[in-house]
Amino acid sequence: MARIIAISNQKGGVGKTTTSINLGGALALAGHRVLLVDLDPQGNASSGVGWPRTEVEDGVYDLLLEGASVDDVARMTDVPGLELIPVTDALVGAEVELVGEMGRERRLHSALDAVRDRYDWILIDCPPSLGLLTINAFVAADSVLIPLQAEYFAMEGLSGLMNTVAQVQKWLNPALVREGVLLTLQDRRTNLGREVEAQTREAFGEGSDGGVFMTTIPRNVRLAEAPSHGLPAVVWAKHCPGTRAYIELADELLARHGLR
Amino acid sequence: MARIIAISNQKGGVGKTTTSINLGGALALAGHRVLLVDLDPQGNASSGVGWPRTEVEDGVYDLLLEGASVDDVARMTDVPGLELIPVTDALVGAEVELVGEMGRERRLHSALDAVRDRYDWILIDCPPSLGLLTINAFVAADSVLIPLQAEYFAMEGLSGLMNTVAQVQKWLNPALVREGVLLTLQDRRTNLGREVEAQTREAFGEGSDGGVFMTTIPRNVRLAEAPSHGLPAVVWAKHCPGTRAYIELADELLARHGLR
Ligand SMILES: Nc1ncnc2c1ncn2[C@@H]1O[C@H](COP(=O)(O)OP(=O)(O)OP(=O)(O)O)[C@@H](O)[C@H]1O
Ligand SMILES: Nc1ncnc2c1ncn2[C@@H]1O[C@H](COP(=O)(O)OP(=O)(O)OP(=O)(O)O)[C@@H](O)[C@H]1O
Ligand SMILES: [Mg+2]
Ligand SMILES: [Mg+2]
Repeated sequence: MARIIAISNQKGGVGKTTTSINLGGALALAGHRVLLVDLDPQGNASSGVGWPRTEVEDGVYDLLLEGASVDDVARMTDVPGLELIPVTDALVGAEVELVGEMGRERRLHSALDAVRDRYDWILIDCPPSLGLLTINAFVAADSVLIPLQAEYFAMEGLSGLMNTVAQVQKWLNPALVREGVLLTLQDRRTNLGREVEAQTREAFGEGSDGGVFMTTIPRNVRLAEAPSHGLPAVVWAKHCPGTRAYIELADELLARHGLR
Repeated sequence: MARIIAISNQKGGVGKTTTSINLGGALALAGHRVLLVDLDPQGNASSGVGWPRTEVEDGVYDLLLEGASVDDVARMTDVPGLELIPVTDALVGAEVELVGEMGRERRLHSALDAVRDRYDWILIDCPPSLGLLTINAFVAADSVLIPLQAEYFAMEGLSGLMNTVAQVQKWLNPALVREGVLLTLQDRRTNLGREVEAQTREAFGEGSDGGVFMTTIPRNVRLAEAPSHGLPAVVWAKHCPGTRAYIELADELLARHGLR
């Protein structure tokens, strides 16, 4: 029975997609069955695992608005055990189109619930916003994993994000919990990086009940280069610091769920 | 008569806000009258110049949906010559609320057109999306300035952005042009940074008709620290490389318009 995790933060460029791709890749390399759902019209997660928007005809848009099933749209990637529901150009219009639709916040939930028994992990890469796509992810998910760039603007955005999570818990998905906060693009040599990390650990704790992960992801150019090869860095650059960090994160996540 | 520039890129974290704040600050320090419009519900530009969302009651939401005028909502900042239209919490709901409203793409245009003669530059900080808020910015603007992080995902997003600009030119604002492309968070020591820069200069040219600026903004931690002090880096850290780059950018922009 898959655990469904929404990887979300309305702040842009904090490593949501890089985390979705590499945590997904690391879990697959460890033998788990992983489904990666690209919910961002930019389609970065799709291209980052080898399925750019221009090369696919059916994807998550069809799941949300055309009644398609996961079987209709999921595809293999070059990583054994890692499947993808890709983005197509049509997704750009999805949020506006969903506004008037019945059960508009539950579309993704219905589709993913039907296939939970086929995977161990379902990771949903969210766009940098708190709109209907992210809400669909929060309703479909068991938990929210929050990547957080160790800088001021990202920290400032947390209260808005937690507010939205609370709203979803109240009205749409009472079972939603926080999976944890992941410090990304960390540079501990700077005061800023150390201060943001200290404040975040202080505010959220470090427990397995949604606290800050002990693993932090360092800035490492290999992680930024990998997408141009259509492969997760954990596959394409097996020994770089970024890869080691995401493998460590996968282990910590498994340990939190008694699977290590 | 102000030149109105939308600072936009749907890719997150590429330096839209940092550019809005510091280009605005540099132009104000050079004696120009600048209005900074924060159009992103995250409210980063507002807090970055000292007016966080929690401390203001009226802002750009009221301009778009309550019939307020610029006079009602614009405020001074600690930088002489730099005014701000801030973000309030209400803006989170604006895109959904605008969907059914009359003239929904022209709201910002009407408000800003009325005060063009009071400023030399109006800079609009856009959110990481191509939704109704960004469309409002494109309809209000004379030009679009595109900050571009010198990495793969940001480059991949350019075609979608140019597509939206073309759509707006066709249906809503035929006079809209590209102000230019600005390479940000650049690290020329990496292959990735050099390759993305070369490809971008190749694709867009380097002319004053919307080409890539000669100025590039380096990664410099002072630019990330300044927002926590509520001041642009060009004021708070007058001699750092990031500040020098944004002052250089302001000069290059002025030269492009025969004002240097
Ligand atoms: N640890 C890292 N080291 C180096 N580069 C990184 C790292 N994490 C992410 N990047 C790069 O930083 C940029 C932003 O990361 P990413 O696209 O994953 O963030 P995001 O939160 O998904 O952005 P968006 O809000 O646009 O969806 C990308 O170019 C990515 O390749
Ligand atoms: N040249 C730079 N050097 C160092 N840090 C920078 C630089 N430019 C921006 N930053 C930092 O990088 C992060 C992203 O920048 P910024 O918020 O300006 O991007 P953005 O495009 O406005 O993001 P969003 O898509 O979320 O609106 C911020 O923490 C910012 O302080
Ligand atoms: Mg992303
Ligand atoms: Mg911004």
